[in-house]
Amino acid sequence: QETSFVSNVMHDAVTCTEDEEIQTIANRIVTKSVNHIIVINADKKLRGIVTSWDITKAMAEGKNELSKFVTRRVITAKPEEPLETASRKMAKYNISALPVINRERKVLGIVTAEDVSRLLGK
Amino acid sequence: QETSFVSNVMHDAVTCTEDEEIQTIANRIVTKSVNHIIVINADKKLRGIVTSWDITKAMAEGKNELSKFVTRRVITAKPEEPLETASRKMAKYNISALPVINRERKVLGIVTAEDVSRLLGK
Ligand SMILES: C[S@@+](CC[C@H](N)C(=O)[O-])C[C@H]1O[C@@H](n2cnc3c(N)ncnc32)[C@H](O)[C@@H]1O
Ligand SMILES: C[S@@+](CC[C@H](N)C(=O)[O-])C[C@H]1O[C@@H](n2cnc3c(N)ncnc32)[C@H](O)[C@@H]1O
Repeated sequence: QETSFVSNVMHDAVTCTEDEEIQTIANRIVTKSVNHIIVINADKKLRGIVTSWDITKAMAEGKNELSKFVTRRVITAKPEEPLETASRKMAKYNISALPVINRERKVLGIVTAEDVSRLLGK
Repeated sequence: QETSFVSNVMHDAVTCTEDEEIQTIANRIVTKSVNHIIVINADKKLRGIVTSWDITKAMAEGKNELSKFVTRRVITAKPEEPLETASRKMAKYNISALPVINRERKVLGIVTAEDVSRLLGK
């Protein structure tokens, strides 16, 4: 069983900026058929993450201001990290995706539990 | 690398019935901290699935009748199925969970991409 790395399974992230409306982000989740949107600034640096779970929470609480639903303390991965490490982080924090960033916190992509599961099915 | 089966990683499903309101289901997704709710009838038989993605779609389209958002054609798994088969099904249909059912379509639990990913991290 060779070791896989995050760089072997990561893919392009669907992103948004902090000034976008929650309705626009909900539309992007639907049209791109993903559950995770990574929030970036103009330099593509990581600012947060918003998921379909957060949008569901906004609906349940009747709120609609994005800044109230963005998760700011983001668990991330590096491309050269073993995939096992990324899987352990997702299990530990009960999350299903990690933005992949470089040392300057620029977003390079995303790795999800679905990517890891797909590897098993190969 | 021993073979794992769905029964090794499946867990209890969070469920709802067809008469429940979308707001109630959104609350359950939040309080149970899950993305998938399995729709069952009084005999615990499978009737559909609703996810945080479906709730996001309801929000994006400004609709709020559950019957419009339940996915009826559900991809499922059996407990004795190899986990690799379940992973392949999730990858093929771009979904992240499979209700686990018996021959009478009674819901026994759920297996998710997160469960599969957690196995890699062990
Ligand atoms: C705790 S999980 C619970 C539901 C489910 N397990 C899932 O992964 O969506 C939902 C919360 O995790 C947050 N989240 C998702 N990915 C994250 C990450 N990489 N770092 C920090 N929080 C994250 C979301 O913003 C959301 O508020
Ligand atoms: C196609 S996925 C796309 C987003 C993301 N990949 C995910 O898994 O949520 C979203 C849709 O899949 C549906 N879905 C989820 N699990 C399913 C299953 N086991 N069988 C059929 N449809 C399912 C949901 O009801 C939702 O309408």
